Amino acid sequence: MIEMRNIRKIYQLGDEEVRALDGVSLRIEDHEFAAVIGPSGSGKSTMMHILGCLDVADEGEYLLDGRDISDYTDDQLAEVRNRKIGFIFQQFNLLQKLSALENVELPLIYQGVPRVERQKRAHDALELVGLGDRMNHRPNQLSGGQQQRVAIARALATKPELILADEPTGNLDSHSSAEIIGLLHRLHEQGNTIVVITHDNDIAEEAERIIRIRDGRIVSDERKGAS
Amino acid sequence: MIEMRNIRKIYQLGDEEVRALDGVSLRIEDHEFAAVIGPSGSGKSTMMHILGCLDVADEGEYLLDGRDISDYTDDQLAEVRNRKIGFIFQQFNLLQKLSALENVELPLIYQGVPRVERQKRAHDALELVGLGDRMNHRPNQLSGGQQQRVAIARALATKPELILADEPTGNLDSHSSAEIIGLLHRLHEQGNTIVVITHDNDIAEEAERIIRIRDGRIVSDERKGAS
Ligand SMILES: Nc1ncnc2c1ncn2[C@@H]1O[C@H](COP(=O)(O)OP(=O)(O)OP(=O)(O)O)[C@@H](O)[C@H]1O
Ligand SMILES: Nc1ncnc2c1ncn2[C@@H]1O[C@H](COP(=O)(O)OP(=O)(O)OP(=O)(O)O)[C@@H](O)[C@H]1O
Ligand SMILES: [Mg+2]
Ligand SMILES: [Mg+2]
Repeated sequence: MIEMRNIRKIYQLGDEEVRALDGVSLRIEDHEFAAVIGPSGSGKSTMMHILGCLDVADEGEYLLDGRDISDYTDDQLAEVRNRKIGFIFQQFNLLQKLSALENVELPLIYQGVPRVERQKRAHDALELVGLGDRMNHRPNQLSGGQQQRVAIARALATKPELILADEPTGNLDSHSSAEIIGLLHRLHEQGNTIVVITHDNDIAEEAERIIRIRDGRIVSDERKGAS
Repeated sequence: MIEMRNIRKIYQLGDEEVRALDGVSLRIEDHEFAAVIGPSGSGKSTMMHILGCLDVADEGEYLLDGRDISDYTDDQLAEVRNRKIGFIFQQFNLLQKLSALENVELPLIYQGVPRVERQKRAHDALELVGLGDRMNHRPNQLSGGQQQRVAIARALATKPELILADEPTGNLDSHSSAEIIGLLHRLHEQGNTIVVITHDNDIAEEAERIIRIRDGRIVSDERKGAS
């Protein structure tokens, strides 16, 4: 499903060069559940933005379902992001003027889902993350962990094949975290491919494969014992 | 040092009433190290904003050093916030147009600290959280955990007596978290009063007192065995 070959992402700030990714190669098959772990600033979010077609590498290739994304037009990329990928952002990226429900509906609007159906699906996604009683709140009328859960609901409402979650439980108590972990587990069982960046050992333990990143490089990549 | 009496904070959204805090009473003495834990949406950040004089309760009293803050003028409140309290926000609240160094200097500018000294102190605070090589980056040129550490450095640069930390390690790996926990521990030993909202058991274990919140109320408040 996913293949990165020798990916580099290099930022130039004045005479400082930051190698956010410094030669990353990685294959993720359909239906895998992989956790990405590593120190703060090691390149995890940068890698995930490239996986999610939200950013472009400076060097190397990224193939999605066998096709190099540098061959996609902008419209095709937008289509892939909208239909195939659900992205849960580390800092949520919710629209401040829209309610929780409207935020979750947004990707469904882009998919052309009719109003009644999309409101139902957005409603169900918010119920699934325990926010049934917060649908009409805007982000600044929600707690940190509630905003995080709206971001999760929004990523899942389109039922994407590939779920990319950047630290989805960073603001959640252990009970809410356990619910999100259970949810990711069920989605995996239903056939989705899941890549989670996490500092939470409970999530890493749920994954079948652990990819460790340090200083913009993969330093280990291990599948757990077969089950 | 801090006393809350029967504090209520009630939001009205249309015909929905949200009791973010529903009768909270609490005393925190000088030099205590308290952890606040509880489910997502239970009222922790709301309580901390009132403690930090960033928000005002709808009912009840809040006394800081024996004085009711409703007696303070706006200027006096701003002075208290700037000189006495260091607040680490759950969502960082950094200024996007300023570099990490400039963000950390800001409270020192308000204190009238001369330029050479404030740059040194801001520099040192960023070194302390491991960001010596990221001083000139703006927030959108930093990782999530790096932004979180800038927020921590900014809160500590003024050497405040009272440190209020809202989930300071939510975006940090275990190594960076351990460093921040060690830092809070040292500040406590140096005589500061520390209140930390956290979902991280390692921080809660470091505290001498654990305050549990649920549905806007304190449900338990226990000091650990005397040491
Ligand atoms: N402006 C507002 N209008 C309406 N409700 C609000 C507003 N701000 C907060 N709330 C509600 O108040 C409750 C408490 O919010 P608070 O941010 O204190 O929770 P929290 O304990 O910090 O949660 P978390 O662990 O998720 O950060 C939440 O249920 C939230 O939805
Ligand atoms: N626009 C930019 N300009 C310069 N450097 C950048 C930029 N964006 C990110 N960086 C740097 O690239 C590195 C990798 O950032 P990234 O966000 O991928 O880290 P991360 O592993 O997700 O960290 P965290 O666990 O703290 O979220 C960091 O050291 C960061 O400072
Ligand atoms: Mg990140
Ligand atoms: Mg909070």
